[in-house]
Amino acid sequence: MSKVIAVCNQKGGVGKTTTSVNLAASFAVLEKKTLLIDMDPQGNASQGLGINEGQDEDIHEALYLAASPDTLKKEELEKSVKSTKLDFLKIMPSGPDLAVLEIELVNAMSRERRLERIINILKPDYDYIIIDSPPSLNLLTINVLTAASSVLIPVQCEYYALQGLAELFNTIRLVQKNLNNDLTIEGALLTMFDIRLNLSKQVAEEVKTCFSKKVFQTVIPRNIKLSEAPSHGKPAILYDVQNKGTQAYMKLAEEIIQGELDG
Amino acid sequence: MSKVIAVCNQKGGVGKTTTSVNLAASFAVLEKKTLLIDMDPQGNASQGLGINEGQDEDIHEALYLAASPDTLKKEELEKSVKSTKLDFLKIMPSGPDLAVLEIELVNAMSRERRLERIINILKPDYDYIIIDSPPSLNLLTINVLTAASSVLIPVQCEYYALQGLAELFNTIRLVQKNLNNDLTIEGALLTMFDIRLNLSKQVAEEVKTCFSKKVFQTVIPRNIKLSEAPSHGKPAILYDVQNKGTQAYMKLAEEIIQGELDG
Ligand SMILES: Nc1ncnc2c1ncn2[C@@H]1O[C@H](COP(=O)(O)OP(=O)(O)OP(=O)(O)O)[C@@H](O)[C@H]1O
Ligand SMILES: Nc1ncnc2c1ncn2[C@@H]1O[C@H](COP(=O)(O)OP(=O)(O)OP(=O)(O)O)[C@@H](O)[C@H]1O
Ligand SMILES: [Mg+2]
Ligand SMILES: [Mg+2]
Repeated sequence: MSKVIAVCNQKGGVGKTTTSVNLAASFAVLEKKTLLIDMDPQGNASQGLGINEGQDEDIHEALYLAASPDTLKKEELEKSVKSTKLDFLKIMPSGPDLAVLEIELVNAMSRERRLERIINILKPDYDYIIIDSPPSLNLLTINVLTAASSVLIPVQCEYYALQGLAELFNTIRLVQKNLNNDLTIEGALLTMFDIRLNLSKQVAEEVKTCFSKKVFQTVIPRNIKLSEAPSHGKPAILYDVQNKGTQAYMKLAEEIIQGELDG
Repeated sequence: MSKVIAVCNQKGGVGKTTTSVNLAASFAVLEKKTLLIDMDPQGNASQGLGINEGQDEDIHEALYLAASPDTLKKEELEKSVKSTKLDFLKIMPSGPDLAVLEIELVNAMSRERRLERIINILKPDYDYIIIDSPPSLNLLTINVLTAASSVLIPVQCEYYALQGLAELFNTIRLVQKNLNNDLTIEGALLTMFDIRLNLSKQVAEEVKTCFSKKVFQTVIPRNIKLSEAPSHGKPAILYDVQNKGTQAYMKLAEEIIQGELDG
């Protein structure tokens, strides 16, 4: 039973990519078959796993093939699936062409369901599929929300990060009504939390009120190793396994797995 | 002689809004007539100056009126210009409708020049016009680059922030070639610099190589007061005038004014 988790928040720089890469790596270390899909044209998640040049086949290529669902073949899609330094982790990397998909799809049929078609074919091979999204509520993000079973919302412990949540909830509700009735909220994840700052504590309180029960117990601390790891093309677990940031993402993976068992 | 500065970088969370609000406020304190335009649908710059609800007339309304240049009147546009707590600072606030402008303009004539038409009419009344942009290279950002005389690029001292610069340069070159020959690069501004971190120093070195002479001498330190001020609806200069973040933005304003005198 594969779980597809979208990591979304249109506010920039809140930790979407850092969460996608390190949560996916944590699932892989726990020997869950995991696929990370990089739907952000910036390609930071791909860079974070050591893929720096454009690949011949990437997610844009797969989304292009998904235009005709009746001829879409698994062997074709798997050309866009690349291996990483972790055995149980694969990635469908981003590409620069992804940025133009929005314009390409303006008049296309079922333009919101391209990614869903891909995931429905690949899903049986994985326990978890994690999707990183861009900082906007555009067609790429709508594709991500339409294809996902749940959405994980990273919230940086800062004032501006709180402001955008209402807009994000609106978009999620619209997708639930029109495109994906089964989409649930996996939860809000507090990121870059600094125990010494009042601002962090105040924002954390507001998020707990705003999301009620749906806030992860695991809180990701501000931790320099999490922002150093990408420059080595590695998830934190392969860069510095001891540090608090790495441990927090492992705990998050365990909390999600436990949540599934509890149903 | 009015200078129009676009604050752009598609990477999220690098300090575009914090720079727009505090640079505009610093110019105002130096008694330069300043207009801040919030072209980000998130509306963070508007919130940072205390405008939290949607206004009847905002930048979206002005961009809508700009569809017919021959009937566009200054009195109409000025309805979207609001005052702030600083005498010399005005703002054209963002609105939620801004997010749909992209779709509205897909087939419109001269869709890249709507903001330019507005600024050409308002320009004579201001010494500086600062434009905050969203974290993407979409039609809103193209409008901003087409309307501007120069572009200021905030670069957070982190690895992922470096990766997107090549893409940003490509877009700037395309705009210079096709839409705005006079667009220059005002400079790269290092933000959230932490003197204690090697990562900050490494990124700063790379940015200096990448931009050669065009890096501001002023560096913005990571400073908690800069991220607390927006929750009070004030620029940092009205929240805590003594702190290093506020002083850095004042120095930046003086550096830009000095640069103009040196020509
Ligand atoms: N817990 C953390 N501690 C320290 N630094 C962090 C942490 N999480 C993320 N970062 C750093 O903060 C920056 C922003 O994080 P990241 O790029 O993951 O956010 P994002 O939401 O994916 O951004 P975008 O909106 O551009 O996609 C990055 O440079 C990252 O390395
Ligand atoms: N020098 C600084 N020191 C500490 N915090 C800062 C600094 N500059 C910005 N911040 C905080 O970092 C976060 C990101 O900054 P900001 O929102 O200005 O970036 P942005 O590039 O406008 O983001 P977006 O891509 O979403 O538009 C904000 O919460 C802001 O308060
Ligand atoms: Mg990202
Ligand atoms: Mg901003």
